[in-house]
Amino acid sequence: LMDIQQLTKTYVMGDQMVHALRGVDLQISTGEFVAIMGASGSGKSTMMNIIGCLDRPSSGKYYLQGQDVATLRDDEQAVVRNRMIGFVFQSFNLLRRTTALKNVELPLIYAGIPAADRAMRARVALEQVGLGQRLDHQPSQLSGGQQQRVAVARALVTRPSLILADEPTGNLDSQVSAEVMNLFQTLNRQGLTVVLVTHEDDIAAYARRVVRMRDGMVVSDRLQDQV
Amino acid sequence: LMDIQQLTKTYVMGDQMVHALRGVDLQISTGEFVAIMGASGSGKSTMMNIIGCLDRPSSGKYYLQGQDVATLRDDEQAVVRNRMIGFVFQSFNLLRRTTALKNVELPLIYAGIPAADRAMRARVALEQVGLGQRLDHQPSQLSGGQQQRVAVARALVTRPSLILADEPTGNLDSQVSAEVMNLFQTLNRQGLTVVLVTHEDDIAAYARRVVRMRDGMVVSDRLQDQV
Ligand SMILES: Nc1ncnc2c1ncn2[C@@H]1O[C@H](COP(=O)(O)OP(=O)(O)OP(=O)(O)O)[C@@H](O)[C@H]1O
Ligand SMILES: Nc1ncnc2c1ncn2[C@@H]1O[C@H](COP(=O)(O)OP(=O)(O)OP(=O)(O)O)[C@@H](O)[C@H]1O
Ligand SMILES: [Mg+2]
Ligand SMILES: [Mg+2]
Repeated sequence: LMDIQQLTKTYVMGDQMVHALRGVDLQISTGEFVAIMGASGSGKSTMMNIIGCLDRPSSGKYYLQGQDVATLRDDEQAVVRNRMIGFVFQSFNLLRRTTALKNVELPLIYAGIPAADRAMRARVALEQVGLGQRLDHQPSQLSGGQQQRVAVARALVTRPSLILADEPTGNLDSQVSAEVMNLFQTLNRQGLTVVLVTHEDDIAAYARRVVRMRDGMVVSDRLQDQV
Repeated sequence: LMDIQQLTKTYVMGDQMVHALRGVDLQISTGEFVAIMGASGSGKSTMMNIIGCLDRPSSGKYYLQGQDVATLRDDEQAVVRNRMIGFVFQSFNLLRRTTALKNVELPLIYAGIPAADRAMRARVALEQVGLGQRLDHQPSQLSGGQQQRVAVARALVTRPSLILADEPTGNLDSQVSAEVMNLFQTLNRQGLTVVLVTHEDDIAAYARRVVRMRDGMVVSDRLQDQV
């Protein structure tokens, strides 16, 4: 599904260089459930953004479904992204002046889904994460963990083939975290490829494989029994 | 230090009422280290905002250092807040177009601290959370966990007598979380009162007392041995 070779990402700040990614090699197959772990600042979100076609590397190769992503223009990358990828952002990125329901409908609008179907699918997605009673709340009228769950629902509503989730349970208590992780596991068994960043071992335990990053590189990559 | 009696907070949304707090009773003494836990949406941030003089309850009493906070005007509450409370927000609330250093200097500017002292104190605060190499990065140039640590540094730089931290380690790996919690513990032993919201048992273990909330009420309040 995805083949990453010697990916680097360097930010230039005045006379300083920040090496966010220093040569990452990673292959992920369709249907996998992978947890990405590593210290704060080790490059996890940077890598997720490149995988999700939201950013471009400084050097290296990224093949998605056999296609060299670098050869795609920005608008072509956007099509790939909207068609096959669901992204849960570390800082949620919800629209502030829009209800939870409308936030989750947004990707369906881009996909050309008719209004009645959109509203129903968005409602179901929000019910799946326990927010059936919060459909018409705007983000400022939601708790931190509720905003996070709206971001999860939005990522899943298009039924993507790949979900990239950056710390999707960082603001959730253990019971609600388990509900979200069970949802990911159920969808994974139905064919959804799941790549999630987490700093919690309890959450990583739901994955079949754990990739650890440090200082912009992959330092370990191991299979494990799923919990 | 703080005495909360039958605190309620109700939001009116059209013809619906959301009872975020349903009669909270809580007393916290100077020098305590208290963890607040509970499900997503149970009222933790709402209560923290009222404790931190950032919001007013719908009913009930809140005495801070013997003073009935309801009798203070908004500007008087702001003075109390800036003088004695440091707040780590669940969504950080950093200034976007400002460097990490300047973000942490901000409370010192309000406190009338001279420029040279401010810069030095802000730098020390950022070094204490491992961000000595990120002083001139703006929030968009920082990882999620780095932004969170800037928020922690900003809350501590005025040397407040009370720190209110809402999920201060939600985006931090275990090593950096331990560094932040050790910092809180050290300051607590020096007299800082610490009230922190967390959904992780490992983090709550640093506290001397754990208060659990559910559906807008305190349902348990127990002392424990600190780790
Ligand atoms: N402005 C508002 N209008 C309506 N309802 C609100 C508003 N702000 C918060 N709420 C509701 O009040 C409840 C408590 O919110 P609060 O942010 O205190 O929860 P929390 O315990 O901090 O949750 P989390 O762990 O997810 O951060 C939630 O159900 C939320 O939807
Ligand atoms: N626009 C930028 N300019 C300069 N440096 C940046 C920029 N964006 C990120 N960085 C740096 O790149 C490094 C990697 O950032 P990244 O967000 O990928 O970390 P992360 O592993 O997701 O961390 P966290 O667990 O804290 O979210 C960090 O040290 C960060 O300061
Ligand atoms: Mg990150
Ligand atoms: Mg909260």
